[in-house]
Amino acid sequence: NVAHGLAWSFYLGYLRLVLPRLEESIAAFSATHQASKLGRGSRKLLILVPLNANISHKLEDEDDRISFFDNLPNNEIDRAGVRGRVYKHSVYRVLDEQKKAHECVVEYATPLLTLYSMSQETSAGFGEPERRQQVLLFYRTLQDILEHSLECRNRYRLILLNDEHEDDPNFLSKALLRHLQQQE
Amino acid sequence: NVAHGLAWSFYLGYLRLVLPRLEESIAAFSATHQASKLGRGSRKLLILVPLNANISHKLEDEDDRISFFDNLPNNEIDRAGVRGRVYKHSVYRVLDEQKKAHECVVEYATPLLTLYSMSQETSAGFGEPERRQQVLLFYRTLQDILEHSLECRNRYRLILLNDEHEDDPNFLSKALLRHLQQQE
Ligand SMILES: Nc1nc(=O)c2ncn([C@@H]3O[C@@H]4COP(=O)(O)O[C@H]5[C@@H](O)[C@H](n6cnc7c(N)ncnc76)O[C@@H]5COP(=O)(O)O[C@@H]3[C@@H]4O)c2[nH]1
Repeated sequence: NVAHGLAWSFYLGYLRLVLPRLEESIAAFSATHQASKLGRGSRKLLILVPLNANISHKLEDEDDRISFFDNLPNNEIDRAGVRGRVYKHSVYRVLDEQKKAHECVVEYATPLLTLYSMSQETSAGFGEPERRQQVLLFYRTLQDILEHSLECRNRYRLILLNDEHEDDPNFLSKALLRHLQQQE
Repeated sequence: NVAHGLAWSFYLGYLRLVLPRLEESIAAFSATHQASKLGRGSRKLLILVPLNANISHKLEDEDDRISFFDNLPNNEIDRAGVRGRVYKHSVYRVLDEQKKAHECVVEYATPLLTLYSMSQETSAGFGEPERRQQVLLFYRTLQDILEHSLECRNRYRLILLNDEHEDDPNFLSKALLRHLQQQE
């Protein structure tokens, strides 16, 4: 089951390395960005899991109430022969209905790009109908792994995005705000 | 089968993005590194696949005839919300039996770290006995994908490392030199 391995890979090769350092990166960022509003509620990595595996490379392409603010400082780690491999996260600004700006550290779950591309490659072994199931399996496996991870506790929010409201051009900003406001 | 998905992920999420740019990165590197000897034979990415999934983060830890030289220039790509995600490779120097230095762009196949760690986690679903099989499946699947990939043709060498000679402290440098000399 592809999704099972990708969820473990995402945890073992990424979240387990970066989440313990997130608080520190945000503190360094706030020190050099006086205008930044990364408050207590937004000191977690928001991880977007769209059910249809439809992933953008820039969040503002999905919703015009979202804009890219800046990147957190780089984290350099020697990994499997690559010296100083860079790990970083992007900070986005999200406007609410009153046009007030909220900041958050957010990204899509990158392994979904693999699921999407595999479903398009005939030789990879699965098609579009299985893809949705694989996304759900990815989400549940990852949720399970993260709930049992001491290093990652309280440092992330997994956000499953149902595509039924995709006709709403502000669907993504509203979903992000709901999660941010739950923490503030 | 975890290895199948990891091989596809390694191709779709990494090799397919970086191998087409490798020639260009090496040219930029040679221009700024007069002492560099990255000749025609070494303009491919050497990808190490150790059968025991035993991966070092620094190649010189494995063999004292190997030393880290420098990194190729960074490649920045917007990926799934992360702006300017950095992709880079490391250049190592390898001494032959006559103490002559050869340079190459080399790294371990990162997904093997996931296979190794999964085999240590009881909840991940497979143990050490299955791991070797999974490494072989990863190698064969990746070989198959890369052979059919137009974007990646001739830009890589997949090197399967059998662990039977690991008692030789210069096992890794000799394996690298064999592959480099085949191309010079
Ligand atoms: N050597 C090497 N250098 C790289 O820059 C690199 N980037 C990816 N990979 C490997 O290719 C495959 C596909 O990558 P993808 O991004 O879809 O999944 C990645 C991605 O979802 C997440 N991740 C890892 N590094 C980062 C990163 N820097 N930023 C965001 N996400 C990351 O965690 C997964 C597993 O990572 P790795 O276990 O390091 O191996 C990956 C993987 O096997 C790399 N391998």
